[in-house]
Amino acid sequence: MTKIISVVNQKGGVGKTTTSISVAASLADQLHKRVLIVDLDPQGNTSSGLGVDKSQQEFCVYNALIGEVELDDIIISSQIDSLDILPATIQLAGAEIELVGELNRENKLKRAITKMKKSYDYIIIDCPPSLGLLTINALSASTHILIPLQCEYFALEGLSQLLNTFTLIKGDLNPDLNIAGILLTMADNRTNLTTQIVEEVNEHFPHHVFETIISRNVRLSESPSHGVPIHIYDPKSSGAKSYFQFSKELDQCLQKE
Amino acid sequence: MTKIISVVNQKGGVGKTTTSISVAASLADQLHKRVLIVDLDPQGNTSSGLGVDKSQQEFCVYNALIGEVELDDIIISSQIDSLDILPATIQLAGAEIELVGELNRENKLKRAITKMKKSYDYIIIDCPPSLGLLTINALSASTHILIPLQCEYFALEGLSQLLNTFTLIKGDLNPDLNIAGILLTMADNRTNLTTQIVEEVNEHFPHHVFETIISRNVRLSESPSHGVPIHIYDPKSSGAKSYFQFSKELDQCLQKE
Ligand SMILES: Nc1ncnc2c1ncn2[C@@H]1O[C@H](COP(=O)(O)OP(=O)(O)OP(=O)(O)O)[C@@H](O)[C@H]1O
Ligand SMILES: Nc1ncnc2c1ncn2[C@@H]1O[C@H](COP(=O)(O)OP(=O)(O)OP(=O)(O)O)[C@@H](O)[C@H]1O
Ligand SMILES: [Mg+2]
Ligand SMILES: [Mg+2]
Repeated sequence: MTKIISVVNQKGGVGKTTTSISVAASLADQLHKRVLIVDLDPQGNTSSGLGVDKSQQEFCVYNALIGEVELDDIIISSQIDSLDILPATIQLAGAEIELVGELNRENKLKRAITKMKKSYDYIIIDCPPSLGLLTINALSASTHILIPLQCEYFALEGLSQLLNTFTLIKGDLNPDLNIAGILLTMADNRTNLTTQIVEEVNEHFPHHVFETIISRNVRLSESPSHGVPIHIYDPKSSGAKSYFQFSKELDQCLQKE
Repeated sequence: MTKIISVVNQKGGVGKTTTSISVAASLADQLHKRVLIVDLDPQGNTSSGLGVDKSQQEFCVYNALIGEVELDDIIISSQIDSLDILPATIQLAGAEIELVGELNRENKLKRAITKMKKSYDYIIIDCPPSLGLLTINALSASTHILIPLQCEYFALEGLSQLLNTFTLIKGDLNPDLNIAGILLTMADNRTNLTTQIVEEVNEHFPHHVFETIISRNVRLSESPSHGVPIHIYDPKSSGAKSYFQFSKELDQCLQKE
């Protein structure tokens, strides 16, 4: 049974793309799972962070959402054997407005994934920083949501809005959707702010916070410019170690269900 | 002639809200301008960062966009005499989808601002992390765009997409729109990444980069949890000093035109 995980948070810059790339690459290369990573953000950071030349892609996830092509025809391979990529291009920016008038607009991605011939152990969906139609498509197609949460005040503020959206989607569109958990990112243990945020999140959402915490590590923000995930760019970095630790924790937590 | 500035970047977490609050507060309190700050992001970070209790707001900018109320009826005062706030609430999250079918949907904010009775020297608009209808409304109502750019690889990648959108809007919707400039934020001079990004931006966009660079400073991320701008929370911090320096540079640059 494929685990389909949406990496979601409408707050911008909290580490959604960094988490999607690092976890997908680690599950594939270090834990030997078959993984597909889906870039559902018109910015296309997951695509470029994995070295995809977006200008060379004739089709992208946008074309599958509007039903022009099958997903199998757009999926490309990565430098890691068991990791495939469904890239995004700038065309995706038009999808939100174009999908509004369509019938069954929330389930376009779900239908495209069920028609896919190739099978995977994990599908990781990197979402844009909003709760619009692209993110709703991701949530309706998913078995789990993973919430990266930056250890900052504004990031904490948006959490209840996100959990309300989860409850709405689970109620109306996708009763099988569950919360995988909250991953604390960009923690800086030298500051009181991080300690305060970690305490508050553990108090308000006690059963949903992963044990692994990702600290701030400049090597994580350098690796996308080389087009490779962190465990290839700098295997000894604290970023590579924490994301490997987290991928194991996530895999164990989802296999138990 | 009121200067209306959209603070825009579809990349998330680059410092749009921090820049909007810091600059609006500094222009009002330190440079004695009459300023209105508009929160156009459904997350409502500008509103909460200035101490607004969003749950107490019956109306917000959403109600003005759909023509239910006039802007003058929703504007609230802040703890700074010459700074007013146009708050956002969660209702704004529905605006993107609701506006799609409306006539003249791109100019709702512009029309609401032209009907306003009170006058300001500056109107600062904090935009959400997307290039959707809310941001397009902001650009069509503005005289200038201010682009906060985090010194990171992904942030640089999105810049050409943003400048393309600017050219489209200037061509089709608002010929008076000009680029105020690019403000480099969250710079960390200890890393090569920051040096690389600063060099690249100055090379590709030589005439558009402000001299002031905002460095990473934890006091900037602490001040929103106290509901006050940085020059009140910690006037001696490097964050307060750089944003005061920047507000002077911005004001001089716009007065020269
Ligand atoms: N643990 C970390 N330490 C240092 N830098 C990080 C870390 N995680 C992410 N970054 C950097 O912070 C920035 C924001 O992260 P990222 O782009 O992954 O967030 P996002 O939530 O996907 O943003 P968006 O909302 O725009 O999609 C990027 O430049 C990234 O390289
Ligand atoms: N110079 C700085 N030094 C340290 N922290 C900063 C700085 N500027 C902003 N921050 C913090 O970084 C985070 C992102 O900044 P901010 O929320 O202003 O970005 P944004 O572009 O408005 O995000 P969004 O895309 O979600 O609207 C916030 O938690 C903020 O407090
Ligand atoms: Mg991202
Ligand atoms: Mg913001």
